[in-house]
Amino acid sequence: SARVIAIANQKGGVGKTTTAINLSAALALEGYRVLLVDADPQANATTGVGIPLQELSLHLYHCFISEVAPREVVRPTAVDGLDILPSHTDLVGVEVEFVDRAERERLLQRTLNTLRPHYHFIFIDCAPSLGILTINALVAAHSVLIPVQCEYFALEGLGKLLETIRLVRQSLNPDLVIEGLLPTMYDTRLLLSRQVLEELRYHFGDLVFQTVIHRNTRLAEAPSHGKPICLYDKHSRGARDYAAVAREFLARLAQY
Amino acid sequence: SARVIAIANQKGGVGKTTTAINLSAALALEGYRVLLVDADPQANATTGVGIPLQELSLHLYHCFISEVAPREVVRPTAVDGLDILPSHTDLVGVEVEFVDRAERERLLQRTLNTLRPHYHFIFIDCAPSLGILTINALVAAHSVLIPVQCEYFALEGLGKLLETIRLVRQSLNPDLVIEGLLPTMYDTRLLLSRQVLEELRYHFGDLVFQTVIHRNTRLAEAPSHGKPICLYDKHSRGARDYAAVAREFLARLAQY
Ligand SMILES: Nc1ncnc2c1ncn2[C@@H]1O[C@H](COP(=O)(O)OP(=O)(O)OP(=O)(O)O)[C@@H](O)[C@H]1O
Ligand SMILES: Nc1ncnc2c1ncn2[C@@H]1O[C@H](COP(=O)(O)OP(=O)(O)OP(=O)(O)O)[C@@H](O)[C@H]1O
Ligand SMILES: [Mg+2]
Ligand SMILES: [Mg+2]
Repeated sequence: SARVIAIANQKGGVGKTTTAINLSAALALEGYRVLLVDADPQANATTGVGIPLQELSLHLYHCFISEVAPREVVRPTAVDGLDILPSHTDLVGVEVEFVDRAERERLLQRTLNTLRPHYHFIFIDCAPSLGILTINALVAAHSVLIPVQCEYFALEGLGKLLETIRLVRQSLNPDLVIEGLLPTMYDTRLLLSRQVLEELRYHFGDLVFQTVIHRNTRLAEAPSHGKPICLYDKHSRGARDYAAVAREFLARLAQY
Repeated sequence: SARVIAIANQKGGVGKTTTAINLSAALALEGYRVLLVDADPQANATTGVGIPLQELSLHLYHCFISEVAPREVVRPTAVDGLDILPSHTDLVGVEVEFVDRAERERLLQRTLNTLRPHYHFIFIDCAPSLGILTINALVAAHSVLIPVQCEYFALEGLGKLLETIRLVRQSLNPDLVIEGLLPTMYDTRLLLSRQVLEELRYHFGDLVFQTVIHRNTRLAEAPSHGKPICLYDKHSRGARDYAAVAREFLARLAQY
């Protein structure tokens, strides 16, 4: 039954979606069956793997209001072994709509329970917020992978995120652990990048992945072609970095 | 009485805070009295102008629960003529806490009404979401300035943002206009940057600022020193770009 990993950081634009798409795809290439869940109303992971929003009649919101079995909503992608549970801008209404509903933090957990037997890994792309959708992801997950852009504001928000993870562990999901902190958009030419990475390793030690994702424009180009980097440009720095993250992710799992 | 401008885009990491801090500071340097309102629980604008969160006893949340007069919460910054109404991570509770409260969309408007007589301009830095705090900013504002990172995902979210602005204009704030779309993190060497800028100008014409903010690492370094770019490195590309935005912003105002 699948291990569920939330990819979360309330700081915006740090590489959550880019990591969700490309780590999932890299593991699928290694032969694992992977589900990518888009839990962000922006639906960037959905369009980033080539699914046009206008064509989408079924998505995560329909699972939450129990109108459809989750298996009906899941779709294949261009990568063999990688499926997606798509999002839609309609999801933005969940925050207010479910505020009075009992167990509103477990909507996603219930949705994924019926899907877990069919996959090795399930990755959840989160929105840049600590609202109800991200809480749902933290409740449904075994672990949290935290992309950290190698810039100042990204460091600042980590305290709040780690506190939220601790609170979720105390009250809603006692098994939740941190999968790791993944440095992203690292630019070897910039002192700022090196300083932030040093600070991360100093404060968080082995929680920080050895692999660093370098800034690479091919990663920013790939979504406009609706493809993960491994299909868009498999020889790029970005593709190599995410393949290395996939290998390190598997090696770290083996240590538990 | 001040013109109020919301700086909003639900896409994360597109340069909202960087624009809020540096455009405010550039206008203060020109001799205008400017208030920067931090309406994001991440409080990046607050720390970016050098105010440590641990030292903060009064902030925007206290204005919302009417415990304190807004004038008591406003603080000066290192730039003459620029004040800040600080945020705090406690603000994240507003989303759920005020859900049943009547007129919950007008909390910020009421707070700013007592401050408007003291300034020429009030800029509101928004969180990467279309939740209640951003709605409050759109209700309190005369116009919305939309930073758009010159990358693919940033283009995608514009439709949803423009729709939200239209809905707010219809039901809550009939005078709300778009101040303009400001291209950010433009990298002259990248085809992607040029393509996105072309697309922006094609779809939105004169709504797009002529001035473009180039990618410039000095802009990313400045917040870790708690200074706007005009104090951190006034000769940098970033400082020149935001001075040019300030001039264009004033020239566009004169056209109304
Ligand atoms: N390593 C990288 N090198 C270059 N560009 C990158 C890299 N990683 C991500 N990007 C680009 O940076 C922007 C932000 O990344 P992304 O959208 O994945 O972040 P996010 O954390 O998911 O954002 P949000 O908070 O809005 O959900 C996107 O345009 C993306 O294509
Ligand atoms: N023109 C630029 N050149 C280089 N770096 C920039 C530029 N503008 C912003 N940055 C950096 O990019 C990151 C994202 O910018 P910023 O935090 O201002 O975006 P935001 O839209 O406010 O993010 P959020 O959605 O989290 O509120 C920050 O680390 C910032 O320092
Ligand atoms: Mg994302
Ligand atoms: Mg910001």
